[in-house]
Amino acid sequence: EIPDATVARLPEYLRTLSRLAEDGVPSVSSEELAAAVGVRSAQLRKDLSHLGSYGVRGVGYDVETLALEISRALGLTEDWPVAIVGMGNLGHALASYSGFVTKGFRIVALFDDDPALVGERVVDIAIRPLAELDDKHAVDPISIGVIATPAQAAQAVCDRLVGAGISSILNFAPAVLSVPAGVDVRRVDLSTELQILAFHAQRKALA
Amino acid sequence: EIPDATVARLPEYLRTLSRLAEDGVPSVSSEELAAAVGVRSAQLRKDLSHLGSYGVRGVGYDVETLALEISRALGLTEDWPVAIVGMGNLGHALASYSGFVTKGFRIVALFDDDPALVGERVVDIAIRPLAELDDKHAVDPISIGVIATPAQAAQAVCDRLVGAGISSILNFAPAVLSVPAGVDVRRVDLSTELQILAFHAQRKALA
Ligand SMILES: NC(=O)c1ccc[n+]([C@@H]2O[C@H](COP(=O)([O-])OP(=O)(O)OC[C@H]3O[C@@H](n4cnc5c(N)ncnc54)[C@H](O)[C@@H]3O)[C@@H](O)[C@H]2O)c1
Ligand SMILES: NC(=O)c1ccc[n+]([C@@H]2O[C@H](COP(=O)([O-])OP(=O)(O)OC[C@H]3O[C@@H](n4cnc5c(N)ncnc54)[C@H](O)[C@@H]3O)[C@@H](O)[C@H]2O)c1
Repeated sequence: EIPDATVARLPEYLRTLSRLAEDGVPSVSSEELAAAVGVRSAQLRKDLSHLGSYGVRGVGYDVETLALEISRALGLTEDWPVAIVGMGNLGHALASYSGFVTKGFRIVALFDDDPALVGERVVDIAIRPLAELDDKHAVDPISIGVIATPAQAAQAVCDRLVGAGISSILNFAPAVLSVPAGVDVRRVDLSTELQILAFHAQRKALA
Repeated sequence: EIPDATVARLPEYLRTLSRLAEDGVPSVSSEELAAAVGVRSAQLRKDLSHLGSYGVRGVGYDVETLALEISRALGLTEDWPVAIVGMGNLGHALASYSGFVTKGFRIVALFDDDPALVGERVVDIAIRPLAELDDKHAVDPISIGVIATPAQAAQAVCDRLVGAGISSILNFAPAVLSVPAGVDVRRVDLSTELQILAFHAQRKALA
C-alpha cells in the first residue's frame, strides 16, 4: 500500500527526471533528486522503496529506468481519456495545455451548456452540450472528468459524470462535491500556491 | 522553523476550517480535521504544534481560533497585491477566480503584450503592456507575480518581474525559471492532479 503523501510526490520526481532525461543525464543521486523536489533524501529513498526502486550506492538511480518505474506506478503508461465540462476561460486553458498530453492524458470530449459555445472547435474537438455525455462515453469511454463550471453547477455536473460511470473527477469549482463510495474527487485550489508563497514572503520580511 | 511539507498542508486545514466556520461548527477533533484533509491525526497534531496550536484533550480545537492562528502563520491577515502577466485563457480565469480574494490576495495589475488585449477591463482592471510594470509597481507595490504566458516568454517575463523588485513568483508556464537567490518561485502543473487520479483509478482497476 503506497501512502497518499508518497503518491503526491511521485509526479514531482517524474517531472525532474523527465527534465534530466531531456538533458541527456544518465544517472542522478538521491540527494540531487531530493533537493530538486524539496524533500530530504531519506524521504525520497523511502518513497521510492514503495515502488521497489533502489539506487546503487555511490552511483544513484538510472534516470530512464526510474522515470519508467514511476510512470508505470502512476499508470501513465496507459491511455487516460479525459472530458472537460465547462468551456469558459479555464476550460479553454486546460484543453490546450501541452502538459496533459505529454503524460498520457488524452482530451476526448469538451462539454458546455452555453449554446453560443456549442460547435466551437478547441484542439480540434467540437464543444458539445452535456446532454450528449452518455452517447460520447458509449463510443469513446471517458476515464476522468474535469469540472470547470461555476460553483452552483458543479454538483449537478458531477452527478451526471458519476451517473455515466465516470469514477475519477478533478474539480476546479469552489464547491464541495458529495459522491458515492468508489468515486475519487480531487479538488484544485490555486490559491493554495499563493498561500505558500505568502508564507515564505512573510518570513523573508520578518527575517 | 516550520517544515515545507507542513506549510503545504496548512492551506488544506484552513479550507476545511473555513467550511466548518461557515456551517457554524464551534469545535473540531484532530481526528475529524485530519480525515477531512487526508492525513493521520498524529501528523495534524505535529503540524499544528509548529504554530504553537494545541487542542484540548476530549474537546479538540476551537474552529475560529485555529483558523485565525493558521491564517496568521500563512500571512493571510496581511494584504498581498498580485499582478498577472499573460491575459489569455488562463489569465482571464485566474483574474476572476473568487478563491483568491477571499484569502486576502488582491489582483492589482494585469499585463499582456498583445495590443488587441491592452485596454480590456477584467474585474474592473485595465490590461496594460508589460512595459508599464515599473510605473505601476512604483504607485501600488506588487508582492506576487503570476506568469500565465507561453513557455518561451516565461523567463523574460520573470526577469522583468524580478528586476522590478518582485521576489515571489507563481509560474504556470511549462518552463524551468532561473532566478537569483532570495526569489521564491512556485510552479503549478495541473497534470500532477490528473496523475494522482490516474494512480487511484489504476489501483481500483487492478483490485
Ligand atoms: N480552483 C481554482 O484554483 C480556480 C482557478 C480559476 C477558476 N476557478 C473556477 O473554475 C470555474 C470556471 O472559471 P472560468 O473563469 O472558466 O469561468 P467561466 O464563466 O469563463 O466559464 C464557466 C463555463 O461553464 C459553463 N457552464 C455553466 N454551467 C454549466 C453546466 N451546467 N454544464 C456545462 N457547462 C456549464 C458556462 O457556460 C461557461 O462557459 C469557476 O468555478 C471558477 O471559480 C477555479
Ligand atoms: N501549469 C498548468 O497546469 C497549466 C494549465 C493550463 C495552461 N498552462 C500554461 O499557461 C500558459 C497560458 O495558457 P493559455 O491557455 O492562457 O494561453 P494563451 O495563449 O491563451 O495566453 C497567453 C497570453 O500570454 C500573452 N503573452 C505572450 N508573451 C507575452 C509577454 N512577453 N509578455 C506579456 N504577455 C505575453 C499572450 O499575448 C497571450 O494573451 C501556457 O504556457 C500554458 O502552457 C499551464
